[in-house]
Amino acid sequence: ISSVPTIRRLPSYLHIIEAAQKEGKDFISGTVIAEELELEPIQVRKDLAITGISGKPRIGFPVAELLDAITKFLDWHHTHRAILVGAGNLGTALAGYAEFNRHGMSILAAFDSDSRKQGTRINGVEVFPLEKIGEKVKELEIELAVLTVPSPYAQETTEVLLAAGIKAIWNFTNIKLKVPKGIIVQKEDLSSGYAVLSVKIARNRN
Amino acid sequence: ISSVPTIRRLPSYLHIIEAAQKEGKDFISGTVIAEELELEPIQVRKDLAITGISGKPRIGFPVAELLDAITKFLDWHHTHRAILVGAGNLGTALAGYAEFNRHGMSILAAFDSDSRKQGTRINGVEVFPLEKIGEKVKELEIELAVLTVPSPYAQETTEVLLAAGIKAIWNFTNIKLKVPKGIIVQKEDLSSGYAVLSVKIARNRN
Ligand SMILES: NC(=O)c1ccc[n+]([C@@H]2O[C@H](COP(=O)([O-])OP(=O)(O)OC[C@H]3O[C@@H](n4cnc5c(N)ncnc54)[C@H](O)[C@@H]3O)[C@@H](O)[C@H]2O)c1
Ligand SMILES: NC(=O)c1ccc[n+]([C@@H]2O[C@H](COP(=O)([O-])OP(=O)(O)OC[C@H]3O[C@@H](n4cnc5c(N)ncnc54)[C@H](O)[C@@H]3O)[C@@H](O)[C@H]2O)c1
Repeated sequence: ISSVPTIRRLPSYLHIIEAAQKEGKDFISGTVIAEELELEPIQVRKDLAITGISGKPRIGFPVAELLDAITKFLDWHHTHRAILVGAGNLGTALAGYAEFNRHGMSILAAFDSDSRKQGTRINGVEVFPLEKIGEKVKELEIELAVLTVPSPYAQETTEVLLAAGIKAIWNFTNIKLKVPKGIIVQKEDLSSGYAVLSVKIARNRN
Repeated sequence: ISSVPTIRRLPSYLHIIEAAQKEGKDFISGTVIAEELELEPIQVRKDLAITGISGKPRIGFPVAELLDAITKFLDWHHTHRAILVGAGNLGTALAGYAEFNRHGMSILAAFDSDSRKQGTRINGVEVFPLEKIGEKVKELEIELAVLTVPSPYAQETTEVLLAAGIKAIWNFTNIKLKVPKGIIVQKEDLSSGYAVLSVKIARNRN
């Protein structure tokens, strides 16, 4: 997979270029993007090169073409149909995060073992009992599951998801999931962001 | 700031080395860490070099020393005293995330404009009205604020935090915050993780 750090930066470039498009700009320079995000201009140019679009000296990158190329590179022109398992605080916040919808991730159903949550909606997404996962994954042609259950239930919930035919899991629990070859697991841990913040605070102190 | 991608990987190294320590191991090899995280061994060795601890060929890195060096590098041997503003779904999930406590981030108070939330607790953290921010930041010697309000309120809430003497803001909103020089702002956007996941899904499809 090409550089993960580059891919992680692309959504913030997208924000800035979309804003430039709304202002009616036809071109945008790598330096303008770099200043907005406090990055080095060389870093931005290297990152944007990955999309195949090149900028012209003194004019910059064509806005519409660049937006299209980044969106295609991220596969965000396809809708990724998702379910969410664990309709708690984190799950509810993710179901309500408008950016995901804008970038093509559609959370179409949620699941929770707590009978009090079943039949309710979290930010508009209906919550079903776990027994319905197999049926809903087929009916809604789901490819991705967002896992926000408490860590002790991570592996057993994953077995249910695999049996239902899920091919990719976005894992917010602390458990390293055991999955067969070919299944995509992406771990997400906000401790990574906190690590960067802590180092910045320490540098500032000294 | 040294390489952000390296710093982001350190918490997951910490997990693995802590597990090795619990199993009574005195040394751990970069290759074992790399296999567990599906990274290149050379990447892990380059990252660990940042902590000043070097491994010995065929023996590996000394577990206790490495843990200490990574923790010190991340400034996680200091407690970072924090408040949280916006006691909604995301704020509540962050207040309840045990990893933060383990890594020295202590959320000591929360604030919310909704009077129904004031006086309640979110995962054990008391929720106060916004008017109390100044008083609590002084009383509790707070250095960091976690911002999880709806985006339209991001800048005005930031003004209140700056007036209270906050020096660092972990920003979960979509707004680029205008702050004076010297104030640390760290933006967090889960769209970055979703970007990496989308690219993995697209590569798998082709
Ligand atoms: N990766 C991160 O950065 C990060 C940040 C915050 C929280 N978390 C993790 O996310 C998870 C959820 O956190 P939260 O704050 O939303 O907790 P929560 O308690 O609010 O939500 C958990 C939900 O899962 C449900 N549940 C329990 N067992 C289940 C099962 N077997 N199958 C389906 N649903 C089940 C519960 O009924 C509850 O609704 C936890 O594992 C937490 O550690 C991760
Ligand atoms: N960065 C990310 O990856 C990410 C992911 C999910 C949500 N979010 C963002 O986090 C924020 C919170 O999301 P949520 O799901 O918890 O929403 P939520 O509606 O559950 O919580 C928002 C809370 O803020 C409170 N609030 C409103 N105005 C306020 C003000 N002026 N001062 C103090 N508190 C105020 C509300 O009363 C509510 O309790 C939103 O901006 C959302 O876009 C970011």
